[in-house]
Amino acid sequence: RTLLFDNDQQAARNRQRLTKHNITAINLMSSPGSGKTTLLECTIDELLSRYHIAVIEGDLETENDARRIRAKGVEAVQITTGNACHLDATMVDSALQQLDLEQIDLLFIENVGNLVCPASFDLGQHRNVTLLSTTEGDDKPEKYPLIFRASDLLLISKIDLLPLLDEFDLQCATDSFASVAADTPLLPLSAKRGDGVAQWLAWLNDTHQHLQ
Amino acid sequence: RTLLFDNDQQAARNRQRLTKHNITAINLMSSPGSGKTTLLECTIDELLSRYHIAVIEGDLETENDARRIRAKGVEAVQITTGNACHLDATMVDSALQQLDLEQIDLLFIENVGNLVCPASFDLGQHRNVTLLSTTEGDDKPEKYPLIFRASDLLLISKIDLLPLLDEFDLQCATDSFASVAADTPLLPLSAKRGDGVAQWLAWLNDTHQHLQ
Ligand SMILES: Nc1nc2c(ncn2[C@@H]2O[C@H](COP(=O)(O)OP(=O)(O)OP(=O)(O)O)[C@@H](O)[C@H]2O)c(=O)[nH]1
Ligand SMILES: Nc1nc2c(ncn2[C@@H]2O[C@H](COP(=O)(O)OP(=O)(O)OP(=O)(O)O)[C@@H](O)[C@H]2O)c(=O)[nH]1
Ligand SMILES: [Mg+2]
Ligand SMILES: [Mg+2]
Ligand SMILES: [Zn+2]
Ligand SMILES: [Zn+2]
Repeated sequence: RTLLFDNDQQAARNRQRLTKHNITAINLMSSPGSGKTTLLECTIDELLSRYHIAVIEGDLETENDARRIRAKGVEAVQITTGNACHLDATMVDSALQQLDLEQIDLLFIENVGNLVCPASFDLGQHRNVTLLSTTEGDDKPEKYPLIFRASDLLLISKIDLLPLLDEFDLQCATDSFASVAADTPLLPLSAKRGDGVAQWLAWLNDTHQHLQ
Repeated sequence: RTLLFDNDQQAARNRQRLTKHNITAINLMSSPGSGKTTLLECTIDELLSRYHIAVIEGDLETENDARRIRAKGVEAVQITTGNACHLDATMVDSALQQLDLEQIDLLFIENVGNLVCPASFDLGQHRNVTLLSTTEGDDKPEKYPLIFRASDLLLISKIDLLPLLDEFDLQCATDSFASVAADTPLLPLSAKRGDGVAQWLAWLNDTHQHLQ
């Protein structure tokens, strides 16, 4: 499929440029409303004193998410895709043109909320992080395997809600995930309450150190 | 785009066939885990004594949802799409071949969980119903406008969780929806607790009577 071939060529150029500037780029994917922006808000609160952070936001319409990130004092480029259900490497390339790459340590790319197509479009990132919220149900990894197989880390988000959800079973979700991506780490967390956030930050630190 | 042209031709044939058999076909769309299958389970419990119901399920992998529907005593055809993020008219046509259309009054098509592409692929349905769960956030209509504009009815699902969610505002969600689809009805409901279910059943009855 030449569509993916061209995209992958551009993604490789993006990654080369990011690596040259010692930037760690994380592609954040999930269903709509799983908590990507909330996680970024919490991450910025914790890491802004240590790292220079920038964010590329992807949505069909609005600047809502970029506004939330800018309110935290971090530069955010909003890509509005119109009717595309995923970001691609060309969109990310033009967003990178708007950033001063000299300054940045950590670049987060918040993809369009979609549990399918973002898995197939390399953007030039170093790592894929997927969120699955407890409110979606514990069978999603087996039902939407592509994106879970493409993940370097799975975050089970909104675990503060677990006591209120009689049908989400953390063990079921873990087994479902292991059935499609056996060797990939899984981390339950709550960006609201703070559970798991220290481990997430440690994973980010390790990943960034590793790539230097 | 010839892709959509061919699809729309097939969708028109599907709809003609369904209409000839006096079947009302409802295309159910939402993000992953918004409660489509749970709503169908509840709807079957309420309507099976009055209507002959069949379901076509769409997922990338597994028969999970079809099994849940069959456990309710209703015939379900499971389409596994592999890596397609939406159902299309050809998939629905081959699913229809597996059903005895003479018998059916109400046909539900549960689309792949995705808040973007299902809006663009006509399947031959008579009505589009979209679910937005309270756990996803109240800004989704403005951020993912395509599917909300394509809806004949919006269901705000899981309203039993409202008291526990400090950030979902029903008025904000209603305003967000009105900004993209001003004339379309919106119905808050809980398939678990029963809120709004009577109005949903009335809407189904009215729609079916109207199409006869
Ligand atoms: N209880 C709870 N709610 C959360 C948590 N994280 C996010 N939420 C809620 O989930 C909803 C969606 O959160 P967002 O951060 O906007 O989700 P998102 O993945 O960025 O959404 P999109 O960008 O539209 O795909 C909001 O109402 C948040 O308040 C959490 O840790 N716990
Ligand atoms: N509290 C509450 N939870 C609900 C309600 N409806 C569904 N759920 C929960 O939401 C999760 C997902 O429900 P499903 O019905 O499987 O959602 P779906 O839209 O069919 O999911 P996919 O087919 O995978 O896209 C499950 O854990 C359900 O228990 C509701 O009315 N209230
Ligand atoms: Mg967001
Ligand atoms: Mg389902
Ligand atoms: Zn798509
Ligand atoms: Zn897609």
